[in-house]
Amino acid sequence: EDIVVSEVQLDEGQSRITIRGIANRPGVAAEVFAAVGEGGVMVDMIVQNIGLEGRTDISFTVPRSDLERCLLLVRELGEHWEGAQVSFEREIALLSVIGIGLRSHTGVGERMFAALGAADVNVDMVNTSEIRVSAVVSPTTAKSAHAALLKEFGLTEVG
Amino acid sequence: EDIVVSEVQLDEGQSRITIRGIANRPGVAAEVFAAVGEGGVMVDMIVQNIGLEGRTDISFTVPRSDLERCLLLVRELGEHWEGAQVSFEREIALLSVIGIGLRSHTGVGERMFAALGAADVNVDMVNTSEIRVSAVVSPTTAKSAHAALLKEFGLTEVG
Ligand SMILES: C[C@@H](O)[C@H](N)C(=O)O
Ligand SMILES: C[C@@H](O)[C@H](N)C(=O)O
Repeated sequence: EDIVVSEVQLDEGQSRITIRGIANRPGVAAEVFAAVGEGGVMVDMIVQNIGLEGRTDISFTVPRSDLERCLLLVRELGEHWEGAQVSFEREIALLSVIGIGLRSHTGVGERMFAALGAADVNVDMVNTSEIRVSAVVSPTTAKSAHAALLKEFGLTEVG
Repeated sequence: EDIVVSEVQLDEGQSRITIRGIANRPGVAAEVFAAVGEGGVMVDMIVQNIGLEGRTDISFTVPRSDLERCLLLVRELGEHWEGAQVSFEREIALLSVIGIGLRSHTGVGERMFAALGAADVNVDMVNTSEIRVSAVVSPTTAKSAHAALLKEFGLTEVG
């Protein structure tokens, strides 16, 4: 695969909200984002993996300044839902390896996770797109994780 | 938000592999994708949500023709891991709403999930990027889901 990794971005300005044990049936995600939308909150990443026994977890990231308001909206919603639990992380670090020609994420993912693993950085969440592989890591490991990835992909820190 | 949704793509050519209960510690994702990479498998979407009690689930999609080989590689790896379970879905439908100006996914997500919910389509997985919100749905609902989204965003089917 002819892949060129052009940058590694570190975003330390977001927070994560997770609703664990949300009912895995039609219309539920719609309710979550209708509530969040009404609050005018800007959602960046939305991640939902496959569920189990009628339930699943849905996570999304918002700018830190929107966290409190978003939690109010989501908790209000969560009160109607038996078994659902709202959790959040005020500070997350979102690392993105950006490349062109990412028709397959195997190569970049393999190297990114290997570099993070070797730096003893745990990967908390993973998300992908046409041009990037993103990992959420703890803010305490963010700087060393960023450095490890820049080194792995032969890039120097910008700005 | 000034968002223009330009297309809704339906990809019915992929399969999903999930490793449930994978150890949530550094280096594990690296092992998974090293094994997959060695098999020359092209991975498209990788989704991992936040874990619980030292474990999490990681899912990824591959072209259907790569499924068998990928399962062999992943199961071989999974044998060393206590408590981890490999599951898969041979046929998934991946719907992506693509837009420009998606600085926030709230608006598009809200409408996409509302349209799917109204069409009684369950959202099995969610993934986002700068230009798209993607949802995995069952192949049996794929066509009606695609139609519902094209209608929601005022688009006609292409090709
Ligand atoms: C969990 C949520 O995504 C649900 N499956 C829905 O379709 O709305
Ligand atoms: C589950 C997997 O992502 C693990 N947390 C790792 O860092 O490799």
